[in-house]
Amino acid sequence: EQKIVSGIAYSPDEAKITLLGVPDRPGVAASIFGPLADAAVNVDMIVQNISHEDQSTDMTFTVGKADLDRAMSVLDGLKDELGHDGVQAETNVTKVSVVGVGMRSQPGVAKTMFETLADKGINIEVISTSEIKVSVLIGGDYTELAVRALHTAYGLDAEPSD
Amino acid sequence: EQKIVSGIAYSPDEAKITLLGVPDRPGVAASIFGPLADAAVNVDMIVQNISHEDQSTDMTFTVGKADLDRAMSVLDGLKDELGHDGVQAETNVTKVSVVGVGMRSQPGVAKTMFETLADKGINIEVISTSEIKVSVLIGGDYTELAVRALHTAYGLDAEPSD
Ligand SMILES: C[C@@H](O)[C@H](N)C(=O)O
Ligand SMILES: C[C@@H](O)[C@H](N)C(=O)O
Repeated sequence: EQKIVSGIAYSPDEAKITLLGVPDRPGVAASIFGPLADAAVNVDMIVQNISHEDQSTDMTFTVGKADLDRAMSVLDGLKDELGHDGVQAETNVTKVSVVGVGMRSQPGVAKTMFETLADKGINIEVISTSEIKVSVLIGGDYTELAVRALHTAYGLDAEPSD
Repeated sequence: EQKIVSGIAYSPDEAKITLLGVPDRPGVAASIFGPLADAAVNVDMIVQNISHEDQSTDMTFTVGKADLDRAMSVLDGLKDELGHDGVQAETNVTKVSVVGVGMRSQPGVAKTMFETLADKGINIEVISTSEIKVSVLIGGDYTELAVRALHTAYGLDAEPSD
């Protein structure tokens, strides 16, 4: 039987940073990630959703915890120019990903991931996907619970569970 | 010289759907993508950012235009149970992706993409990334401008431009 999902990846060493209320107009993303790149901050996920009538939206990204201070100091330097409402950072967060292939044609993969987390009462804080990966950010305390439940849900356990 | 970025992918046949103000608590993502999967709607990107004190957030996803009607009718069925503020759909949207490898360790890739789009006055509506792809949603009218500018920015043009 061909497995669509090949594994569960997780990274508890990430920090989630959100710039609240950034203006939604050309040049804003560049003004954030340009300086971060110049400071050699390795950004992992970037997630931005649409804006509403207020023409502002949130910009969330993750960095390794080791890069958090440098990232925050870069963002500090943008305070006046950018016009956002604030920055919030969270270190007790884990990125959990279901890794597979051709997931666009397999909507059941995301369904299973979300249902499994829901079943364990785990809140999904952020979602970002690609054809080969469905990634979420969850509270760090739920890491082990989430990873075990997902292994079971996708039939990835080494042996049958008792 | 080793190319980090191998190509620009774009898909103008996508529709962007946003559920506005979904409650941010366990089970909500499952209650959206479960029924979509059951209706065999092939979902491409899923993007969800954090919630604020109001404990609600937006859920955006894309589908092929051919799946739009079916997706909207599934969401219609969720109206009462889910408690969201509304659904908005947009068909004149293109997903543009910079495809490469090891992009977490190459923050300059996202910087270049965002600066290139900014330089052409193209607004970035949604961002979602993985280690091998930085994807954005832009207005469909900007597709050709964006794709050409990105090819040039990453040195992917077939011949030198005049
Ligand atoms: C919010 C941010 O992505 C903005 N829309 C930009 O184009 O840079
Ligand atoms: C918004 C949605 O992702 C919700 N937090 C859930 O866990 O399902």
